[in-house]
Amino acid sequence: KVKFEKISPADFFYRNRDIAGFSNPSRSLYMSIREMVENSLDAAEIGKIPPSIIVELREIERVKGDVCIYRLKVEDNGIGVSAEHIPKAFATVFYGSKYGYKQYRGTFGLGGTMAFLYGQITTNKPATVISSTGGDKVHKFVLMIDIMKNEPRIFEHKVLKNENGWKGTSIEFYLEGDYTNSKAKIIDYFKHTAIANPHASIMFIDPRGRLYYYPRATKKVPEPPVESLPHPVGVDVETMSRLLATSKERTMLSFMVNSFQRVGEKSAKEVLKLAGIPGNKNPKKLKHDEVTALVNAIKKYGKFRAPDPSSISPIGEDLLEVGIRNMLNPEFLHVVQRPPSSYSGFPFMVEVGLAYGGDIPPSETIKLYRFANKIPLLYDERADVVWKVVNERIDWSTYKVPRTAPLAIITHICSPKIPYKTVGKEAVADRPEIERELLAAIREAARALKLYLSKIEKRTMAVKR
Amino acid sequence: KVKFEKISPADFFYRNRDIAGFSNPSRSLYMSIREMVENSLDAAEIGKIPPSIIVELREIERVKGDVCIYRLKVEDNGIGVSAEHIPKAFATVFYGSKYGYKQYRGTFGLGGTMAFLYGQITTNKPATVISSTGGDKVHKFVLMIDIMKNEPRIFEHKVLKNENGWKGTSIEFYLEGDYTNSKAKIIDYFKHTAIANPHASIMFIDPRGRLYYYPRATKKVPEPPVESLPHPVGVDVETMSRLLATSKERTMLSFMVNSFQRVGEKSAKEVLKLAGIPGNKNPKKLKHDEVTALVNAIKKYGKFRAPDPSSISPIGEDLLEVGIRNMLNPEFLHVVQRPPSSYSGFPFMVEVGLAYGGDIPPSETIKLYRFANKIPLLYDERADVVWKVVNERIDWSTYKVPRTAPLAIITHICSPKIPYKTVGKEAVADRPEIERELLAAIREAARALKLYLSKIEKRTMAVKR
Ligand SMILES: Nc1ncnc2c1ncn2[C@@H]1O[C@H](COP(=O)(O)OP(=O)(O)OP(=O)(O)O)[C@@H](O)[C@H]1O
Ligand SMILES: Nc1ncnc2c1ncn2[C@@H]1O[C@H](COP(=O)(O)OP(=O)(O)OP(=O)(O)O)[C@@H](O)[C@H]1O
Ligand SMILES: [Mg+2]
Ligand SMILES: [Mg+2]
Repeated sequence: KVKFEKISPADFFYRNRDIAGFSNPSRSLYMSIREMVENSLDAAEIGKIPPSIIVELREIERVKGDVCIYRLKVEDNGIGVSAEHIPKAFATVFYGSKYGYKQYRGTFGLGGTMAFLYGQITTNKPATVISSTGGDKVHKFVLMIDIMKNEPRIFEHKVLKNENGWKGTSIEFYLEGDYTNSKAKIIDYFKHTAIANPHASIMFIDPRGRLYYYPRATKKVPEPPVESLPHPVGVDVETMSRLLATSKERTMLSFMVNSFQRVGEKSAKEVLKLAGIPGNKNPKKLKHDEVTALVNAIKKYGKFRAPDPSSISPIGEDLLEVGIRNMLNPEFLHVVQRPPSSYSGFPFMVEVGLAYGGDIPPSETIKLYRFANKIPLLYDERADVVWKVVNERIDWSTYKVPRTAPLAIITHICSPKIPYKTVGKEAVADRPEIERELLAAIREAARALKLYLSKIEKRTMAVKR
Repeated sequence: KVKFEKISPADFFYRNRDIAGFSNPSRSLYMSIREMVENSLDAAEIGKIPPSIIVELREIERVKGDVCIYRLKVEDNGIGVSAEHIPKAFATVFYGSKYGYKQYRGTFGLGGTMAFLYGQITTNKPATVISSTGGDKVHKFVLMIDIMKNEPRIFEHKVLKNENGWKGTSIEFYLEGDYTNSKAKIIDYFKHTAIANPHASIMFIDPRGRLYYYPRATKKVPEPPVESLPHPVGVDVETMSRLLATSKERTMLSFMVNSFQRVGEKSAKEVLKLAGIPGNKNPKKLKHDEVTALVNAIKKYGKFRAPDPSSISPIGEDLLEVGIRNMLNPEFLHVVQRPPSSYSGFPFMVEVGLAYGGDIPPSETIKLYRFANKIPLLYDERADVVWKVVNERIDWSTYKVPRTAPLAIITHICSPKIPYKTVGKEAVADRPEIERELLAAIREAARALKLYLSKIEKRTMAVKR
């Protein structure tokens, strides 16, 4: 009467693909393209390579109304994927290389697989992945996902000679989509990606044969973020237990100093004293209750320096300004980069641009351009912390902004861990520290706007007289 | 340099617990309570038992500010869990009994495990589950979750004699929470649960020793929904492949008629003809391309009757009306139950109550009370399809509703599959069919309101003369 089942992660996201953002043909087409482009950008940046990405979407057949079967091809010049990892990377959910303490666009280990899964269930066609890590071989895989087992099913594996010393990844798969109703969002995605990634060259050939070309604005690749140790704040008993279990340190004192960032001998001694744990105790000998005591002592201690921001990679004020000017041609623009902050032990940084006038059309609602880890967020605006800050925590009339105004706000939040509200990465949760930083940055820009609007006002009065 | 990892589903939700709704101590406390209560309500309804649920939250120690360690106990009189399933049911993500084609509150197979996981990582204490399915034994388990393996770690398993023939489940675990900032939502959750579940008796003892008692309004348990076969509309190649692989039918004709609801011999023959598949072909012999052709033929056919609604369990107009009157004491109330409809092959039904005046305070924003499968949704209002329909698709001035008005709208959507936007079950996605049904229901109630407001207006004019 009651039938218990265990389902694989692939099966879970197959049954609940709304939750991953694959809710209808037009949104699924958008999601598939963005998951591929974000993987390609990550792959180039890891190798400090100026990204060159080509996306080609071709209509294969019409299904019903605006819904069609498409072939999606994405080629990049990133660091490639080695043969031993290709099948799982693209056909296993929760398999990836971006689980470390460093800023990437990817974070869950499921985006590429989700796109392939969606393509597979709507067309029953396998996907093709061709990649080289720059060696003398190029590997070609044709595969599908065994959804119930969350495993790859390899139909073909060819090993080819790498004649031209190519390095990169080329992907091709088929999927049901709706370009007519998705086009605006897809083009916006490319346009905004170009703003946040001025070192990237992106080419998009759409089903109507039109070429959209976003040439790179600079050859200078941003300094890649560096993997950090975890910060003690926000470490819970699970993470602490794992660190203790895998540590090579022989004493609790050296464990504390070497397992965390921002923990020197002095703070280590104080925390261990608070926890009642001897500094020379072997980490492997720590008992269950001592782990709890140690985590609680860290919570009480509260004197750790803020996290090291070298695991973050912001856009930068100058590049952000250039990008916004190119896109909006505003009369007024003020860009703010806040100093690094942190939430739950993760460093993060907020960058904001406030643009007014010029090509921005006047409106009763403030136009928001949101970014997280250099990814444009184009859906779920009302669920995002930025919407809350701009529309509920700031009274724009106090900055002389009229009810109908040509006002646009561009926000970028970057961190080794963005608190996304959903697997589809469309909205950022309103963590208090992030909300506070956004508020500070937007208020600073708003004060500059107020000065500008006052000057305009005075000039207009003077002209009238 | 590039390090690949595979992580378990428990590890994924441990690292990304924001995505499951466990984002801060007050929300996590709320989530833990609701996951337990929803499991208890499901367990009673499956057995057609009037639910009696006792929830006790006790403060164990203060951590910092309003954050405390609590002990949460939940006891119900449901059908219990058998011993062989208890460990995995509560300590394995994606393990559950609610994956069938029938309306339950639970759907993902992870809620109970998430609550235990959160408790475990914030307190390092194991959880206790005591249950009996009504036999002569009561089983007691003390367990924790091995997060990296997504498996139970059983610390203790006692088998006791069931002296009183008890049937039900009793759960106890510890967790970090913030009752001060979560109390309002928790009390609302119980109040609203009582409205959607008038046959349930719920008792809540809070950390301040206060008893909140919601006695049952009726002993009559709603007819439990019945498991259905899948409807052909919305079946993709993956589901079709699984049905073919597990079918005991010997011909494609009997496969079509017996694997789906609403498929008789006539439609089966027409669909198979469209797909170019002989009716007497053995389902196990269907080739890859024939599966695709069959799925496409179903898409083209379009003449299937709407899904059978016996897998749905609505609240009912009378009970909904009683519940709304008790809570809001409105002057005007109009309740609408729409006929069954469907999206992507899943039947669903919309029930709406529109209340005006009485104890409802006047406001510029319309107060929304949202329910899905009899669960109150208290977060993420702006991301919900109901918010979109009420605030963006209806012009209330055409129904004589003033800018500031004492107006509340209660909505219930029920289905074997609710298209939740998030794992935390707080907002429903705007599937076009659901949006259309909500619009129809709310407009009908709004027209009744307009009549009422016109009468009031005429009466007021008459009195003035
Ligand atoms: N174009 C590519 N070039 C190099 N490696 C890639 C590429 N695409 C995917 N990968 C590898 O495959 C892994 C899995 O990709 P996938 O998109 O499923 O997850 P992710 O990017 O790690 O996280 P997310 O789910 O957030 O996107 C990546 O971590 C990366 O190592
Ligand atoms: N109080 C209870 N009484 C009887 N069975 C229960 C109870 N609580 C949990 N279970 C069983 O444990 C399983 C897992 O519960 P869990 O909450 O993790 O998942 P779910 O309820 O199936 O789905 P969801 O994640 O949407 O809540 C349930 O499917 C149910 O069979
Ligand atoms: Mg990715
Ligand atoms: Mg549940």
